[in-house]
Amino acid sequence: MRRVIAVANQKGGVGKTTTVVNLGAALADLGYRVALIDLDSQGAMTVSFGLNPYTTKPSMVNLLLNKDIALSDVAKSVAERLQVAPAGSDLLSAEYRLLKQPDRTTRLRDAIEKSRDDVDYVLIDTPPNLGLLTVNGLVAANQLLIPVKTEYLAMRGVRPLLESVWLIRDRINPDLQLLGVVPTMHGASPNADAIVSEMSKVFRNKLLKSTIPMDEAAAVAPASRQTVLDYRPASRAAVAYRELAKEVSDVLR
Amino acid sequence: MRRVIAVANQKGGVGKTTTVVNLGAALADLGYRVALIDLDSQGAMTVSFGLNPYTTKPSMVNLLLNKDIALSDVAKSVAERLQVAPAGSDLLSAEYRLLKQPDRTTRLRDAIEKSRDDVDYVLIDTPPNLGLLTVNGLVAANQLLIPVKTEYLAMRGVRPLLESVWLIRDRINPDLQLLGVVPTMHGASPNADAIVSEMSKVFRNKLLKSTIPMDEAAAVAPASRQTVLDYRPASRAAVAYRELAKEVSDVLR
Ligand SMILES: Nc1ncnc2c1ncn2[C@@H]1O[C@H](COP(=O)(O)OP(=O)(O)OP(=O)(O)O)[C@@H](O)[C@H]1O
Ligand SMILES: Nc1ncnc2c1ncn2[C@@H]1O[C@H](COP(=O)(O)OP(=O)(O)OP(=O)(O)O)[C@@H](O)[C@H]1O
Ligand SMILES: [Mg+2]
Ligand SMILES: [Mg+2]
Repeated sequence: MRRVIAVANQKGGVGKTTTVVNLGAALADLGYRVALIDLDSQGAMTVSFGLNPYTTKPSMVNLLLNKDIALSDVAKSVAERLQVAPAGSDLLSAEYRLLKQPDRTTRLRDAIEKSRDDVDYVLIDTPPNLGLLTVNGLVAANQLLIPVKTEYLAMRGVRPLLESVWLIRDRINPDLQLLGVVPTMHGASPNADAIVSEMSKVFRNKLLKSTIPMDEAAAVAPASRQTVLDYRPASRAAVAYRELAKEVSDVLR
Repeated sequence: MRRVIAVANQKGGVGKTTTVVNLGAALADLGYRVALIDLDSQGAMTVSFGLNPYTTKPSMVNLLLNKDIALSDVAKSVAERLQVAPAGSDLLSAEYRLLKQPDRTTRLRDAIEKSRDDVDYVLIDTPPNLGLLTVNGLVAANQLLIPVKTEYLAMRGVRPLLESVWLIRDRINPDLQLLGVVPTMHGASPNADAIVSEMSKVFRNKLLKSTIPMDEAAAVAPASRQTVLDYRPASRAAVAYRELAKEVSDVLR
């Protein structure tokens, strides 16, 4: 059973892209075959691997607007057992055009199911909103991972996200499960620990054990077009993302 | 001439809300009458002033869906010369319902023009996307301020934002000017200075002189429902926001 994990939180700047990049790379290091999908029109994930989101073709724009294109046609190999499906030059206008299609919410799901490549994990990076691209990610996924920066107001956005998720589960995608919530950039704010204990009261066993620390190595690695695992293998962020990969693969075994 | 400043950048977590809150408070400290508008469904700006976005009525939801409501009906006084127009309990569904209205892009502009209160500055906090709520903010504004976190990939999102802005200027709002770009959370990333010099090459005189440093006081102040100016008046962030207020009021004199 292919595990498809949507990484979503409409709060901006909480580490969604950083998590898809580094959790994906760490799962590949564990021996799994992994494909990463970039649904954010800024193409931050695509750029982190040194691909140009405006020129690399075919891209997620082609996949969403052309029913004959499967994920395996778009995903490009960037490392051993690791592929990236680039965002493309204008995901915003693709989203707009998709709005008019009757199967607008299931395009991505169908393209993954048609894929000839056999991958173990698909991770989907979503933009900081609950628009049609994020909905496509949630419909295509069977697991949802929510990065939450441990800051004041951190949890405010999670309730509306979960409300949308249960709506999608009831109406379109009964397989969608909450894999869990992962604290990110932990330590940026002095009351981070108090926030994590608040999170464990609210999310109980859905608060993952791994916590991603604030670590500038994670912020700088993309400038060298590397994951933090390659850029600084012994950094706290690299260690934490390897732990997260181990925890996720255990939970989904 | 009332100055209406939209603060926008569809990149998430770059300091839009923090800038509206603290630039607004600093302009009020300089003696101007200021109203702050929260267009983000998470209501982070509303919560930073201790208001509950779900229960405070009337709110921006009422203003957007009812043509008879003016900004002065919604804005509540939170400090001397400072008012806040709270987000409301469900801005996302209000945005959805607004899509069907013929005057969907000019509702906010009309509500500000109808306002009986005489304020000198209106600052508009927008969500991290270029949807209808942000468009309302850009149509209502005569100035655009773009906070950019000085990190790798920081400038990627600015080009699409500016493309949307010039489209809005040509079609709906000829008064919209770019007030400038302000570097935020400067210092979080080791190559921050190199990024600022890159920004000055691209934005030239539109790169404001003030820079907002990375300063945990800015991140913690909202937990005490205070602006950083009140929470820690001598902090680097408080000093920087006062400087920004001085620069903005000089430029717009
Ligand atoms: N563990 C970390 N330590 C330090 N900085 C981090 C960490 N994780 C992410 N960052 C930095 O924080 C910023 C936001 O991260 P990222 O872009 O992954 O968030 P996002 O949720 O994908 O943002 P958006 O909502 O815009 O898509 C980036 O500059 C990134 O480099
Ligand atoms: N100068 C600063 N120093 C340190 N932390 C900051 C600073 N400015 C903002 N922050 C913190 O960074 C995070 C993002 O800031 P903020 O919420 O203002 O960004 P935003 O652009 O409004 O985000 P969104 O895109 O979700 O609306 C918050 O936790 C905030 O407290
Ligand atoms: Mg992202
Ligand atoms: Mg905000």
